[in-house]
Amino acid sequence: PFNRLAVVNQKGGVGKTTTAVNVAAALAQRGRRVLLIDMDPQGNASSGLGHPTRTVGSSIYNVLIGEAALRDVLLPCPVDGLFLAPATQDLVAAEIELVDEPDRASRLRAAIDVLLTDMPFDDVLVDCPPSLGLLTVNALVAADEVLVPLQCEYYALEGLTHLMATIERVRAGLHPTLGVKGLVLTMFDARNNLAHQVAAEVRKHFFVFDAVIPRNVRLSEAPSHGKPVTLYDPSSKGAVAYQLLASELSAEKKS
Amino acid sequence: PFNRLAVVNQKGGVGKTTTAVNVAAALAQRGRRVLLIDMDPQGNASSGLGHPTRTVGSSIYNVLIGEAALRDVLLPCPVDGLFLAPATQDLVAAEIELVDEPDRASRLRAAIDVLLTDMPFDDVLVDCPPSLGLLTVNALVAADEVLVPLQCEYYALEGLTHLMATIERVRAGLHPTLGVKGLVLTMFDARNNLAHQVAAEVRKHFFVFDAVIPRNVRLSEAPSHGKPVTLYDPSSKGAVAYQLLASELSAEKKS
Ligand SMILES: Nc1ncnc2c1ncn2[C@@H]1O[C@H](COP(=O)(O)OP(=O)(O)OP(=O)(O)O)[C@@H](O)[C@H]1O
Ligand SMILES: Nc1ncnc2c1ncn2[C@@H]1O[C@H](COP(=O)(O)OP(=O)(O)OP(=O)(O)O)[C@@H](O)[C@H]1O
Ligand SMILES: [Mg+2]
Ligand SMILES: [Mg+2]
Repeated sequence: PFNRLAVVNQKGGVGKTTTAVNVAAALAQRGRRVLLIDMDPQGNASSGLGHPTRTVGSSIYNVLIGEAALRDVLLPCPVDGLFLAPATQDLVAAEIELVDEPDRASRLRAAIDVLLTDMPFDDVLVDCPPSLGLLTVNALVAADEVLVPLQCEYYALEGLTHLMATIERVRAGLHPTLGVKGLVLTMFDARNNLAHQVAAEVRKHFFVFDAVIPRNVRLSEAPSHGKPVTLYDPSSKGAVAYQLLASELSAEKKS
Repeated sequence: PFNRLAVVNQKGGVGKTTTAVNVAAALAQRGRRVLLIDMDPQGNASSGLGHPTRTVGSSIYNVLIGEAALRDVLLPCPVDGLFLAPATQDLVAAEIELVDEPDRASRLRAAIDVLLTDMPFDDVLVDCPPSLGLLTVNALVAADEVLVPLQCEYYALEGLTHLMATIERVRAGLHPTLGVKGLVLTMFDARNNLAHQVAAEVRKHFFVFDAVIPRNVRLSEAPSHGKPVTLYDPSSKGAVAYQLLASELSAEKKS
């Protein structure tokens, strides 16, 4: 597909799920066919799209342990063209259950490759949990590039070094062509000095998307309605910023 | 000790580290001897107290795998009476390295029990990573009670059910007397309806501390100076709120 992205940052609460859900929705609203895979046992991306874990049957867990094909677990979403592979709490067990399997790190990649042979998608996005364990490694191996949401705060900046080291390790081993699509600044508060300092620092070392996601209460309200913000309040600052990010992601031609 | 607490919530970015660091500091500033254990491979509590992971030698990782005693890894902090057992990235490996050890879930408890025989502490706090894996389970088994920082947003509320289910599982197995000290509301924005709705909902089911931690930029600035907010800016709203929480934690007599 055009974008095959892992939305990743082991720092917690930086806007991974909010970015994955709203970018996926905004890309679908531009007429693209989009698959969002929820690889977080918390299942926030699933409930943010109207499929809370208690309502989900088979999930990405069943796909990873080889009981189901990805096609069998797909659910429709409130946006045409957007499909979800949901997560449930079972996913917590996958890390231990797969510990002795030689192909444990490439289960997700294999499942996506099988799906794409009979179901076309323009974009595949994977929402990752806040850790660098097997679930995140699966997402890194499955993706062509990473999209890194970054909250402009001290602890989040500190975590970037660990994240890049993990990406290097995956490149050195399982997936030599893994790229970094770019960083997206999230929850950005323009009145806050620290935010500008962190933003200036990361722009020196990484590609940072023009779209900067402001702190916007509509973004934290939308999930309680099971809708992306681009449906819940399309003219909000949060929705506009994610539409801009989606346009940046669909404009660049893959070289 | 008086308080032997695991600061836990698998939802990312809800203020676990900020709460652990600032409560530990505020308790020490009241003249108590306090031990803060960093069980998160990100090592945010460590760097928030002036010991970034790149400067740390032996850490809690060495204690868990049996190479060092807790006493050997303690570091002094910018507050008298506060000691830190730091974390490093090595901790990521502990979950896999201990997978076949029968006592893997009670390594931390055993290490704390040994320490307390020759070094008295009034309070022991453990900062947990944003997951429900072996590191968090170790903290739950090692603690007498849990302190749950709760961001008043939809995804964080949704995660509470999973957290309570995990606590029940630990109670049913390894640690029948594990208690819930209470919830502390963090990053509270009084102008936000959702925050009040979430707060009202949780107060129906749990004990919630009177101290409510407001969103306060001084809290996110303090870690870049390697200091708790109670030193960095003692009269800030954040510092005052954590002092209040510390007084609630030291007032209640353990029954
Ligand atoms: N730009 C924003 N403005 C306001 N609130 C936001 C914004 N982005 C995310 N949020 C809210 O902040 C919280 C954290 O965001 P989110 O859950 O997307 O982060 P995450 O990185 O996926 O967290 P985790 O590490 O737990 O997976 C959520 O309650 C979300 O609704
Ligand atoms: N009350 C507050 N007001 C403003 N900023 C805060 C507040 N509490 C925490 N922060 C900031 O929000 C971010 C998340 O907080 P923190 O890192 O303590 O959460 P956490 O639950 O420990 O995250 P993780 O899940 O990654 O361990 C940090 O950058 C922190 O400085
Ligand atoms: Mg998330
Ligand atoms: Mg933390």
